[in-house]
Amino acid sequence: MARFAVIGLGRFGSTLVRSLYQAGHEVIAIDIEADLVQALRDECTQAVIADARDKTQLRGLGLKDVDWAVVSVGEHLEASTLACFYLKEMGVKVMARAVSGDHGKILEVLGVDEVIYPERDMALRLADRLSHPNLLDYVPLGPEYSIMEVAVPDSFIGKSLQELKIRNRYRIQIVAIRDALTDTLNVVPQGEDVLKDSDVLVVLGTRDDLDRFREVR
Amino acid sequence: MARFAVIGLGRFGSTLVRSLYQAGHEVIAIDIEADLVQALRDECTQAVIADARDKTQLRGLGLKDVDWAVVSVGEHLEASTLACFYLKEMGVKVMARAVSGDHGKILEVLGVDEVIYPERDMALRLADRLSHPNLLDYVPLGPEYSIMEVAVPDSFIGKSLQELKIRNRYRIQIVAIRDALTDTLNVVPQGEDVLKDSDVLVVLGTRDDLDRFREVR
Ligand SMILES: Nc1ncnc2c1ncn2[C@@H]1O[C@H](COP(=O)(O)OP(=O)(O)OP(=O)(O)O)[C@@H](O)[C@H]1O
Ligand SMILES: Nc1ncnc2c1ncn2[C@@H]1O[C@H](COP(=O)(O)OP(=O)(O)OP(=O)(O)O)[C@@H](O)[C@H]1O
Repeated sequence: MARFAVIGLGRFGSTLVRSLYQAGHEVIAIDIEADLVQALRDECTQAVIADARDKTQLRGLGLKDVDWAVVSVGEHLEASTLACFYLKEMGVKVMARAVSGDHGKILEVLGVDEVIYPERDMALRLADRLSHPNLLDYVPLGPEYSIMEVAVPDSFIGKSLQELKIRNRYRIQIVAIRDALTDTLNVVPQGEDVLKDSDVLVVLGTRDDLDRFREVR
Repeated sequence: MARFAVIGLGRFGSTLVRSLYQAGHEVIAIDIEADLVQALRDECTQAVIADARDKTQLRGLGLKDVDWAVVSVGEHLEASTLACFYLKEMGVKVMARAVSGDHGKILEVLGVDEVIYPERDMALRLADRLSHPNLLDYVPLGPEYSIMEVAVPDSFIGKSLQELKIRNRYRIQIVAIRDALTDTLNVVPQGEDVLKDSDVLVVLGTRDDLDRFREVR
């Protein structure tokens, strides 16, 4: 289980806090507005009122050992820019929401590890779905199924997919094979394809079946 | 190709306009702010300044024959509520962005065909990705690949997946079979599974290969 700090408890931040906490992680929820902090008190590890622009307040929160700090403090560039700057100074891994392309570039220059554009990304997905009416919304199989990358197990090297009978043995499906050396992707691989040690398998299955498959040596 | 109206040209709306237009659809882009409308002039079929709360202005836009009207007019419930109400009166299919759960319920009561929650949905996806560090972000295979539902072709009924050799013949992969009668999903189906006429195939492949597969009778 991991430790997260979420700064900014709007619709995005509060949903993120709840989902991560429900998934069993430690979550510190931070906002300048007392009522938003209060509302999340029972749905996170720790809910704190703080001004992310204030270096002293931010340092007092014990954020040095979080795995990710996620910054989503709205339209005002000042709060996100300062918060990201201080968090990077503290050596924390930072993900921040950008309100525009330029804002995103500023955040990258500050060393933010990942800049996200939720409205833009959702609009792109929606455009794709509207353009393809029978296209399922990318996760048609429900939340219990995932697609994950798994390094090819040693015992599979040099064997073909059909001789390995992976679907029957592990209840997972290899939807693509990525060649880590050339970074090329072989999607919908054929039964005759032989696995090599530089292959990374892109697999589909339930979380449990995927976890079990990752144990294979 | 389809016709869309997008009302509200913030980050979400403007991205949607551009993507749909680039995908070859007709797009009418509408906003109350002249500069936002102007900025999109060359990236849509028609860019119009209008107040979505005004029934007369809305009716003057010739929206009756759009396939979808997408309403994303920000925090103020008044504009989205009125716009959705008038659009449904005009018999248009409406997708609207909700700023809260209650706002979403109001929109549903008004008959909005689909209510969307971009910030919440992106936060859920992000939480999933952060919880599973080697989980690819749902579309690991790149934008040229899709997952789509296709009704089982008549010639496949009564046959097993392995005898149909679908991957070899059509370069697509059946990742799941949905039974339309019971609405249950058989994910990572096995080669011995026999197809019935109530089956819907959930298939992965490139857009071209999927289009070709949909021609199969
Ligand atoms: N300096 C700050 N320190 C801490 N929190 C802040 C600061 N400035 C703004 N916030 C918080 O950030 C949160 C998110 O901001 P806001 O709701 O404006 O925008 P948003 O990111 O668009 O929200 P949403 O996630 O709903 O789309 C608010 O709850 C606000 O109180
Ligand atoms: N009555 C109205 N008629 C037409 N457009 C409107 C009306 N009211 C607001 N808008 C437009 O809706 C757009 C979106 O609103 P706003 O930027 O406040 O919120 P948003 O939906 O959170 O945006 P984003 O997509 O950037 O997250 C704005 O460009 C605004 O001008």
